[in-house]
Amino acid sequence: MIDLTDVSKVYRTDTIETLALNKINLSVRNGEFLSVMGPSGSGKSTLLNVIGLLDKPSEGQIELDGEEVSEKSEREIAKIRNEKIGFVFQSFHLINDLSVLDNVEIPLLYRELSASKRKEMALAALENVGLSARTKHFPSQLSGGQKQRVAIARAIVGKPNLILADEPTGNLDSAMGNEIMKILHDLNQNEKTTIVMVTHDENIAKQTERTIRFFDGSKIND
Amino acid sequence: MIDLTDVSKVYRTDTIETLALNKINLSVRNGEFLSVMGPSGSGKSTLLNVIGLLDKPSEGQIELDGEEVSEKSEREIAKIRNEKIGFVFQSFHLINDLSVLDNVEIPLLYRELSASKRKEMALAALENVGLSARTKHFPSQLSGGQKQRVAIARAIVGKPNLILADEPTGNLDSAMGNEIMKILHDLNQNEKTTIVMVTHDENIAKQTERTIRFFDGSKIND
Ligand SMILES: Nc1ncnc2c1ncn2[C@@H]1O[C@H](COP(=O)(O)OP(=O)(O)OP(=O)(O)O)[C@@H](O)[C@H]1O
Ligand SMILES: Nc1ncnc2c1ncn2[C@@H]1O[C@H](COP(=O)(O)OP(=O)(O)OP(=O)(O)O)[C@@H](O)[C@H]1O
Ligand SMILES: [Mg+2]
Ligand SMILES: [Mg+2]
Repeated sequence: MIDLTDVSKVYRTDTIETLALNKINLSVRNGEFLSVMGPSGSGKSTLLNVIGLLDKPSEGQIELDGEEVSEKSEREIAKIRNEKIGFVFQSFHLINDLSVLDNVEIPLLYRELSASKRKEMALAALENVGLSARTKHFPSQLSGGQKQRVAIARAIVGKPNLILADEPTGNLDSAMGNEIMKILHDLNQNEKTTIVMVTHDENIAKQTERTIRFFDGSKIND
Repeated sequence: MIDLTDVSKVYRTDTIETLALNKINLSVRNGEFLSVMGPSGSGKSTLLNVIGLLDKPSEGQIELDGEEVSEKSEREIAKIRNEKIGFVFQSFHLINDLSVLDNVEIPLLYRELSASKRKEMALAALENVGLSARTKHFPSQLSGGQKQRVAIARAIVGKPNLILADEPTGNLDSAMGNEIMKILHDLNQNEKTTIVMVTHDENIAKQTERTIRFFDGSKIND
């Protein structure tokens, strides 16, 4: 469902040029649960940004469902992103001016749903991550792990085809991390959701079908 | 050096009242290396904020070096914070408009040091965390783990008496996490720095002298 062919990404600042991705070849089939590991700065978040169409590669091709992404308009790309992909960002990217409930509703705004249906789905997602008692809080009123779980609720609320999760359990204790993994496994098994997850935790990675490893921008095993 | 007596902290929003800390009694002696564990939302960051004088308890007393904190002026409190305490925040709190080097210099601005001395010390701290090649980058140009390491460099640059580290290895791979623990152990052993560190990682906690555990705002073992 996702095919990367010789994808490279270079970041240039005034002083330094960084090859964050170096000729990545990767295929992820529909319904796969893939984990990505590697040292700090090795390109993992960059990979997720590129797969998630949040950033363009410097070189190479990306195909989603057999269609070359570079042939799509910005509007089509935004539509794919909003309807088919759920993101759990490393920094959560919650909107500080919105309550927890409103943050989780955001992916649903791009669908033709009633306000009451959106609220129902957002409440169900928040219950799934154990945050029913915090729906009216604002992000500044939450602990680090609670923010992470709001981000997870937002990623799963619309049952996307693909979830890109950047260290979704990094700020969570073991018990809560296991709860989150159960949620992801249920989506993968029951909804056939494709999941690409970055993690630093070997025990978490072992629970996925396949693990790829990055080092200095290159994929180093398959 | 740190004595908490019956410290409680209540957060009130429009809808809910949360007892984040419930009558905490805790003594941390000079030069101790203490870890704090517990589930998400159990009060760990709140504890660090209160110890670090970034927030006031709702009830109870805090003594630093035998002096009651509530008898100090805001100016004295800010002085203690700036000169004696280094923070590694869970969200890093880097200043986006400043380069990596300038971010790390911040704690030194409150001391009477020349610009060249500040720069020397900041460069040394950044070398210590493996970021010498990123000094002119801005936080938006860094990976998650790189931002965390900048936060650690900023916490250690002024060799504070006390370091409060909120999950300092949460975004780091094992190898880098071990590097950071070596840095903290060196400061604790060689500089007698007191360290209070929140972590979700049992292996990391075992490397400290003592671990306290929180659950629902209460300390549950000693
Ligand atoms: N500013 C605030 N306003 C309201 N409630 C808050 C505020 N800050 C924290 N809380 C609540 O207080 C409780 C303790 O929060 P705290 O950040 O100390 O937890 P934590 O143990 O650090 O959790 P984590 O492991 O998720 O970081 C949580 O339930 C949280 O929602
Ligand atoms: N916007 C940017 N501008 C310049 N360099 C960048 C930018 N974003 C990332 N980089 C650099 O590209 C490299 C890869 O970054 P990336 O965020 O993909 O790493 P990562 O594997 O996710 O690391 P971590 O485990 O620390 O989150 C890093 O060296 C980083 O400094
Ligand atoms: Mg990353
Ligand atoms: Mg916390």
